[in-house]
Amino acid sequence: KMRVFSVANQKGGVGKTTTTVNLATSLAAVGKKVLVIDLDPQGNASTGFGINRADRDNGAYELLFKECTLDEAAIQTKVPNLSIVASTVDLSGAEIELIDAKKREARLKQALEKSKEKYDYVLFDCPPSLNLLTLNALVASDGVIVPLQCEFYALEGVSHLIKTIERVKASFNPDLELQGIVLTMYDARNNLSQQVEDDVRAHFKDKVYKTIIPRNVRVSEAPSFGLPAIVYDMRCRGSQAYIQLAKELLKREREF
Amino acid sequence: KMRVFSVANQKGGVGKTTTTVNLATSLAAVGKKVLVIDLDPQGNASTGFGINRADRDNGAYELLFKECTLDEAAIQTKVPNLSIVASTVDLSGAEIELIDAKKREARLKQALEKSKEKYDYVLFDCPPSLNLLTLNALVASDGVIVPLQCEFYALEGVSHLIKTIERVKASFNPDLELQGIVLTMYDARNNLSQQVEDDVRAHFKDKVYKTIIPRNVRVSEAPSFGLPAIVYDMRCRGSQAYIQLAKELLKREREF
Ligand SMILES: Nc1ncnc2c1ncn2[C@@H]1O[C@H](COP(=O)(O)OP(=O)(O)OP(=O)(O)O)[C@@H](O)[C@H]1O
Ligand SMILES: Nc1ncnc2c1ncn2[C@@H]1O[C@H](COP(=O)(O)OP(=O)(O)OP(=O)(O)O)[C@@H](O)[C@H]1O
Ligand SMILES: [Mg+2]
Ligand SMILES: [Mg+2]
Repeated sequence: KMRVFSVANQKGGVGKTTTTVNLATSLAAVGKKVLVIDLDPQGNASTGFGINRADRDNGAYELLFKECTLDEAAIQTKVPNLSIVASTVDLSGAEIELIDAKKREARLKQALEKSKEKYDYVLFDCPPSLNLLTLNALVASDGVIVPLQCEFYALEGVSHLIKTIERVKASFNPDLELQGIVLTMYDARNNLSQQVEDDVRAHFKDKVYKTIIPRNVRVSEAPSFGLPAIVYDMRCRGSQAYIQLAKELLKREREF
Repeated sequence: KMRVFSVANQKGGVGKTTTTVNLATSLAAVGKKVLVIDLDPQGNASTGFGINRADRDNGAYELLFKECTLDEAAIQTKVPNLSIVASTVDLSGAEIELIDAKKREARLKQALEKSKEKYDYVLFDCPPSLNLLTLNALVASDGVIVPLQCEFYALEGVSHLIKTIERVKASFNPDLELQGIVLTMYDARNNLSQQVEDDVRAHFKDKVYKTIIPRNVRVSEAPSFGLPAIVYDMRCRGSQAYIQLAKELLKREREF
């Protein structure tokens, strides 16, 4: 059965794209058939997989406005078993265009209906906002993966995000669950990271993955080569942490 | 004459809030009368100045929907010469509510009209999105200050941001200029920061401030005490850089 996850957090720069790209790659590396859908008009996830601007003709915008099918929009990446629906700046107009559209929150869900057999996992990279694009992702998802940067400002928005997930579950998608919270950019040299971890584990308990993603410069270098960190430098601490996260996710899935 | 700046960049987590809070505090410290308006529903700038959730009744949402005047919304912070219009989660509903409103892009500009004598500088902390809240800020501004994190993904969105500024200048606000690009979270230990700096200076030339803001853990600790870094630890490298940035901004203003 295909499992669909939104990687979401309205706080900016917490590692949504980096988590989407590297978690997807780790799942593909163990043989799962994975599709990433880039819902951020900045198109960082598309860049993270090395998709040139010129190859993004049929992307997330066209999929939402039924100008193409999922099969037409999905592009094979350099990573075996992993395809992506890319995004461009056109997507930034989608918010306003969707406002008056019919079934505006369920466009993505409808687009996925026809390809349920093709993929094991679908991951949505969400923009830093609880807007109609993120809503489309939540309505189409089985679960939400929340990257949480180990910083003070990042803690502020989490409870509002959890409330939003609960509201979407109540009004649009009864299957939606919080799949898990993953601590990112953890810097063992400063107390702030430890304080945030203690706070988050005390509050969200086993919803927080055991795996912590360390701050690791190799992870932030990888996108400039159009490669996931796992491919760019598999041995670095960041990549090893994402591989570990994929294992932990799969273990939770089996217990699901 | 009152000068109004938007601190904007649709890329998330690049240091918009940190720059707004610390630049505003530095300008206030040299005797300028400063107003910060928090346009991000996450309310990080309000938290950065230690404004409790309970004291945010009349804030940016109420200002945009004419439920209060600017004088009623502005709260004195612990920093002399510095007031803030705080924000709450209500603001996340503003986007959809503004869509059908009259003069939806000029609400903020209208709200500021009546207080032109009161402040020397007004700074808007924008959310990580080119939405109607950011558009309101751009329409009401004389200039845009663009924090740019020294990372690869952050480079991707800059040209789209510059184009958006030009479009707003052409259709709504002929006075709008790019005030400057400030490099943030610069980490001298890794090549990526140097590469980004070289790229940005080559491309944007003297639009890039000479002052660079280093990555400095004291800066990210300050918000947990409800204090700007300048107040929390004035001697740290991050604070000194923001004080330097304020001097550079004032120098540019005189030459203006
Ligand atoms: N573990 C890590 N170690 C070092 N750098 C990281 C790590 N994770 C992410 N980064 C870097 O931090 C920045 C922010 O990460 P990313 O862009 O993935 O966040 P995001 O939540 O997707 O941002 P946005 O809100 O703009 O969509 C990027 O430049 C990325 O390369
Ligand atoms: N110079 C710095 N050194 C260390 N940490 C910093 C620095 N500047 C910002 N930070 C930290 O990085 C994170 C992102 O910064 P900030 O929240 O100011 O960015 P933003 O652009 O306002 O984010 P958003 O897009 O969510 O509004 C915060 O946790 C902040 O404390
Ligand atoms: Mg992203
Ligand atoms: Mg901010």
